[in-house]
Amino acid sequence: EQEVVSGIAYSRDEAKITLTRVPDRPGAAAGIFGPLADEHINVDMIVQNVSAEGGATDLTFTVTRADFDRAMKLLRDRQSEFGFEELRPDQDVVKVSVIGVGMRSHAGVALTMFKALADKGINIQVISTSEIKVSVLIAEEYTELALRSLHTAYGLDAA
Amino acid sequence: EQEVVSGIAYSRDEAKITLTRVPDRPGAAAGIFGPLADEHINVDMIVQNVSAEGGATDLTFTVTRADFDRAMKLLRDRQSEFGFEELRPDQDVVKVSVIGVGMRSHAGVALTMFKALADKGINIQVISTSEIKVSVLIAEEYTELALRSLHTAYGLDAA
Ligand SMILES: C[C@@H](O)[C@H](N)C(=O)O
Ligand SMILES: C[C@@H](O)[C@H](N)C(=O)O
Repeated sequence: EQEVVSGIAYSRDEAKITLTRVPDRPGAAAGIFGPLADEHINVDMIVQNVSAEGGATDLTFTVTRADFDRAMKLLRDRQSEFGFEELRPDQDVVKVSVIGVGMRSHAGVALTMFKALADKGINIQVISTSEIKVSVLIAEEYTELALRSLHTAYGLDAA
Repeated sequence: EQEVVSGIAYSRDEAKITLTRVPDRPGAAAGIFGPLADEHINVDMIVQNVSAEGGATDLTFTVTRADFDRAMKLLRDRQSEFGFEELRPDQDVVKVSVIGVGMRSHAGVALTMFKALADKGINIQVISTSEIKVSVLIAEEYTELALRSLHTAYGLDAA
């Protein structure tokens, strides 16, 4: 699968915010993103997995560091309205993405990425994909190490 | 934000598989995608949120319906090796994506999408984003209703 990866991208301007146990019923996500959009908070990633038993699930999104304080204030002020249990911020993350063209399956590209990170002891906190990308959030201190390992893993090192 | 949405895409060829409580330590994801890649299983979405206490998190991915049975067999056979607690499949989903160009923030586009679905009582099971897309998994029975509501919400209806 290595021939399909065209590059590695990253963004340090990502502050991760997780809302735990958001009620898993229609309208819950809209109820949260309404105010965020009204306040013009710059949201990049949005990740939500299925709910386990209990009808609630965690919702994670990233905002630019410039909008972090405003986002946190909004979320704290409206916690009971939004219905989440805990507010878990983490500003020490970096988003790293592998960009592939024509990936029929993401399995091979994802494997190479996950293995390269694992081999350096880097824990993968969040995973999100699109047609042309596999993106992860990892601890920001690993930025250079991750980029170097990924370039090598995909054969993208300068000749 | 409506002017930046260029279209709505969807895929019914998505079988959702959730592995609950995958150990949240380096190597866990690689350990799962290695065999999936070796078996040439066609993986589309991969979504993982942060772990709550307990050092484990849920990992959800979708495979093509043609690969569902093979994927399930592989996962069942290797459950103890992969370390997850439960295997939760769901073939009755559709992936619906809003495609936007030049979205500075995803908040507005996501809000419109989430609200359109909420207004029709459609529950959002999984959310994943990329630079140009906000994608959700919803129950497959809502496909037409979701597409119609989203086209209207973004002003994409035929004139
Ligand atoms: C959790 C949240 O996404 C909820 N399921 C909703 O549809 O809004
Ligand atoms: C859960 C899984 O992603 C794990 N954190 C890993 O790095 O492999």
